[in-house]
Amino acid sequence: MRRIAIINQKGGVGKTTTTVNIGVALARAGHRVLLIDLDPQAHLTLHLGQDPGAGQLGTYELLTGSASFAKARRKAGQNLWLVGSSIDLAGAEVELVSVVGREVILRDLLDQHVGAGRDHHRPQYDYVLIDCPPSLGVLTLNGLCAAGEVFIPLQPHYLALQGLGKLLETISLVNKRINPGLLVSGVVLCMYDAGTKLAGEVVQDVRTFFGEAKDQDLPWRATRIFDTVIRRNIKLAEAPSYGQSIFDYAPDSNGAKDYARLAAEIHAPPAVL
Amino acid sequence: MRRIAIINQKGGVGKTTTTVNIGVALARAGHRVLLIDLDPQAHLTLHLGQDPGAGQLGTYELLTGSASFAKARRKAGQNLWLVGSSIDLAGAEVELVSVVGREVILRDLLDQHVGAGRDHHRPQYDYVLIDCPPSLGVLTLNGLCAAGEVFIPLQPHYLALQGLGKLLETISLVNKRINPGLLVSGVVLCMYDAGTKLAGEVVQDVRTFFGEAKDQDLPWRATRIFDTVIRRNIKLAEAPSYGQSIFDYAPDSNGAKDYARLAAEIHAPPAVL
Ligand SMILES: Nc1ncnc2c1ncn2[C@@H]1O[C@H](COP(=O)(O)OP(=O)(O)OP(=O)(O)O)[C@@H](O)[C@H]1O
Ligand SMILES: Nc1ncnc2c1ncn2[C@@H]1O[C@H](COP(=O)(O)OP(=O)(O)OP(=O)(O)O)[C@@H](O)[C@H]1O
Ligand SMILES: [Mg+2]
Ligand SMILES: [Mg+2]
Repeated sequence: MRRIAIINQKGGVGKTTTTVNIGVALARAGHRVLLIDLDPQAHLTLHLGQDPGAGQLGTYELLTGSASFAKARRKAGQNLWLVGSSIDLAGAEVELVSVVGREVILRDLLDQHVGAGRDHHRPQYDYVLIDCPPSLGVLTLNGLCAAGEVFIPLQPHYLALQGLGKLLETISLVNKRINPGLLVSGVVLCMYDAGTKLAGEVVQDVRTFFGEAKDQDLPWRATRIFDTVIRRNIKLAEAPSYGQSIFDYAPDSNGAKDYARLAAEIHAPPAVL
Repeated sequence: MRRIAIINQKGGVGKTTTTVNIGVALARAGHRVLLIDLDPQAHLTLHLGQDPGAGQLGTYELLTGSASFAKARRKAGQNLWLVGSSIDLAGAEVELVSVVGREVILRDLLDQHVGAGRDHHRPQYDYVLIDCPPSLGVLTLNGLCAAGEVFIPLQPHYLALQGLGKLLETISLVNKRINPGLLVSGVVLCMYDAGTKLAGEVVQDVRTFFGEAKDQDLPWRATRIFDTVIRRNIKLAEAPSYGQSIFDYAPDSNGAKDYARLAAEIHAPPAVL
């Protein structure tokens, strides 16, 4: 079972679009996928056509101890489950400020939930994907502590690497102090303006940056910059307004092709490629 | 003298690109423009080819009382001044948490600075533009309290209006409690994907939303949705990597045309159009 947190504290770089569409792509390929919406904006929840809040239990109730995963998750499609978010989650940062172990609440509940499913011949889920808000606060920390891997979506624009330093520093601290297995396993290039020199140059800088980490004892020494880039495609921006993944909304679009190819690349172990 | 805060707590919607390019457009049209970078990411500062930090005084020193405007500003071009940012500003949120009047520090220093220039026959500046970070914390509050007007850049995507509620609520509170003259004078549609139905639909929703406020006693009862939209144009994303405005980097591009037209629309009073 792979537990992947999708993280970048920079806003609007494709975290939610990536979580939804690789989640649905993997589910359509027959894998059992749990999606967790850790953002009070609840865009992941809305993107799947689900109601944030509205009497539903979700990540807020999980983090504040009033629900288990079994209670908080809902079916979102074939092979697909969701723990949704709500605006209440905005209060979590403040509510949890002096709670002991406030960064590992999600991890412990998830361990209980998947541990509970362990007597079957296969794990409860093949993939757990955690969509994080554009910040490095307690919500994202819960994502980092509950995950085994991090994917970083990047928009290949000038300054894409600027915020990376702070993010990697945070990941380093979590790896050192709380979650020793945590690795940055992938970088996803999103909103890629094909054919522009800017995109090409930034990708080159990103490859160089991660290439230099190869022989160092760092959680990003083996990060894959996925070969599949997600091209800018208006269909990807339209799909959420219909509460659909790209595969339901526009299955023949470049957006669908790119995310399907990315999901396949994610599922294949690096050595196979 | 118009003091305009450029605000949207959503990340990556065009705040900095708009501040730089309308600032430079107005300066090129002969107006005296002061730009203030209130974002610890210092993108405005970098976009103008200036060094964030690096021994320069800037907004951090202003807000923590160790510099005046006269000391902290630097010339950034013809008719153009800048108070730059630095990573130190990230600490301001914490450092100012219990400082009395922490939201009006910028306002008071700006009043002193422009007041000091008042014995000339024309004001120190024609425009003061304040670029705010993607949050509604003490930095953005300083922008809101120092300004007379707010421009809201919006990317016309699904959920563009979602964050607006929280932003307008904050503006309302500032207007009620601290800055009674504060108005939302404009909405700038940025990163507009021309020819797509999504952009058209969202703009329609935005117009409807602000139209409904017309007869109410609200700080956004007279908000102009600028007719000029800023189309998506890769040149606008490339310019900052050269430390240039769009007018120096690609003067014949759509990006330059759109921002020049927007600056003209901003400068013309609504009744004239
Ligand atoms: N490849 C793409 N082409 C066109 N539009 C896209 C693409 N990817 C995402 N978008 C759109 O861009 C906007 C930002 O994307 P998204 O919400 O996935 O980013 P995010 O990193 O999750 O943002 P936030 O920081 O607010 O959580 C959304 O309106 C989305 O629909
Ligand atoms: N019209 C446009 N066409 C293409 N790219 C654009 C356009 N406007 C802005 N960009 C690019 O999109 C990215 C986000 O823009 P910008 O930095 O201005 O947004 P912002 O709201 O200031 O972001 P933040 O919330 O991080 O401060 C930048 O890389 C910028 O160069
Ligand atoms: Mg998101
Ligand atoms: Mg900015």
